[in-house]
Amino acid sequence: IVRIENVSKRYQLGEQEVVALHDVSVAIEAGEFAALAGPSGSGKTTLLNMIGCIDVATSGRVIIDGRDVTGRNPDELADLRAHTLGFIFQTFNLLPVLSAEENVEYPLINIQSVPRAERRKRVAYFLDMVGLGRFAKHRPGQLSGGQRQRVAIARALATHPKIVLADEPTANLDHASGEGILQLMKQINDHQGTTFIFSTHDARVMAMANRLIRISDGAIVGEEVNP
Amino acid sequence: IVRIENVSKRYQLGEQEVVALHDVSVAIEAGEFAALAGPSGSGKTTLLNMIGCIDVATSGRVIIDGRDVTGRNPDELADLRAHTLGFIFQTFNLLPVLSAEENVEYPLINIQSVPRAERRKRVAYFLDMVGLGRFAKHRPGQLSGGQRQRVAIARALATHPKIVLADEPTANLDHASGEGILQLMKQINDHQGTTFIFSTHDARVMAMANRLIRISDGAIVGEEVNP
Ligand SMILES: Nc1ncnc2c1ncn2[C@@H]1O[C@H](COP(=O)(O)OP(=O)(O)OP(=O)(O)O)[C@@H](O)[C@H]1O
Ligand SMILES: Nc1ncnc2c1ncn2[C@@H]1O[C@H](COP(=O)(O)OP(=O)(O)OP(=O)(O)O)[C@@H](O)[C@H]1O
Ligand SMILES: [Mg+2]
Ligand SMILES: [Mg+2]
Repeated sequence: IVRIENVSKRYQLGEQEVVALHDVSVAIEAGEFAALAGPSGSGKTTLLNMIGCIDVATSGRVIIDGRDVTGRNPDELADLRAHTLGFIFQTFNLLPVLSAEENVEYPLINIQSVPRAERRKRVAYFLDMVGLGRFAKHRPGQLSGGQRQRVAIARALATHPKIVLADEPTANLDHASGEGILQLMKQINDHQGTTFIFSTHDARVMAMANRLIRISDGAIVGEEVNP
Repeated sequence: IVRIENVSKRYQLGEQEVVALHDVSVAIEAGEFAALAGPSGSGKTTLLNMIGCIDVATSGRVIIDGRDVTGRNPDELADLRAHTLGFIFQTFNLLPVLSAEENVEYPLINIQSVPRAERRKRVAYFLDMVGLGRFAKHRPGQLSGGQRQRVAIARALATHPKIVLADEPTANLDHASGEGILQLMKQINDHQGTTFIFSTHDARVMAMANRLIRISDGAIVGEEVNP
């Protein structure tokens, strides 16, 4: 469902060239629970951003759900992001002027097939599942770091996407909250067949993954399959 | 060196009142390596912000290095923050238009007693110690999440403060990078007698701490001393 073929990402920084990804190839099947692990700065977020169609490779091909996204125009990519992908950002990227529930509802409004009553129901359900039922009206500035992370998680899951990209989703969570979130995600993976791709430093996520992809200095250095 | 006496923090949210801290009392000696642990939303950041003089208690007293900060004016607090406290924020709070090294240098410029050559030396030293020697010229937008976190760490340590407040400083770091940072901090604690107060979900930080303060729903629920 996700094919990355010989993807490289290079940046020009003054006189120097920084290579964030070098000739990376990965293939992920529908329904996998895959984890990307590696040191800080090794290229995990860069790779997830390619898959999430919010960044463009310098070279190579990215194929999402059978569609080659390399060279597509912004409207086509926006459509793919709205209907197929759910992204939990490392920096959350919540809208500060909206409440938690309005933030979770926001991407659902863009999908015309979901009527208002169904939207409200999903928002309440996912906020509850991440333990934020009582905080629905708080705005991001009135929430703790881990609470904001959980709003970002609820927002990505509420659209029932085919592929969920989770960039260090447990980084700001205590052990128990993180455990609850991971169990929820595993359930969605088991029952709906949703594909999950994590970037993580959390040993628990790596243990739950059916595929562990190790990255270092922008290159894939190992892969373990754990069916 | 830090005394919190019957501190409460309440917010008004529309019709409801949210109690972030309730009647919290804590005393921390100079030279301690103390950790504050508790679930997401339990009040850790709120308490650290009180100690760091960037937030004001609704009731109770906060005494830092012998000085009662309750009711002080902004200039006096700014002076305390510049010379006595180092803060590693949960959301990093780097200046996006400055490079990594300029971000680390920034608080040092405010301390007149540090001449320019010494400033440059310290910035290079701490960036190197957190593994970012090669990234000194990158701006925050050109860094990974864990790299930004490490710039925030270097910035807090470079002023050689008496008290370092670290709000989940290893959240975005892989195991090895986090380990290096914690060893650096323990060394500074051993050799300079710097007081460290962490908010953390990381079991390693809790294990290294000489005092573990457990917080839940805005109240202290336990304390373990581990000399
Ligand atoms: N705009 C940019 N210009 C130059 N270099 C960049 C830019 N953006 C990212 N980089 C570099 O690309 C590399 C990979 O970054 P990336 O964010 O993918 O790392 P990561 O594996 O997600 O790290 P972390 O675990 O710390 O989040 C880093 O070394 C970073 O400094
Ligand atoms: N401005 C505000 N208005 C209302 N409630 C607030 C406000 N700021 C924080 N809170 C609430 O105060 C509580 C404590 O927040 P705090 O940020 O201290 O938690 P924390 O222990 O640091 O959590 P985490 O581990 O997730 O970072 C949270 O439940 C939060 O929703
Ligand atoms: Mg990252
Ligand atoms: Mg916090």
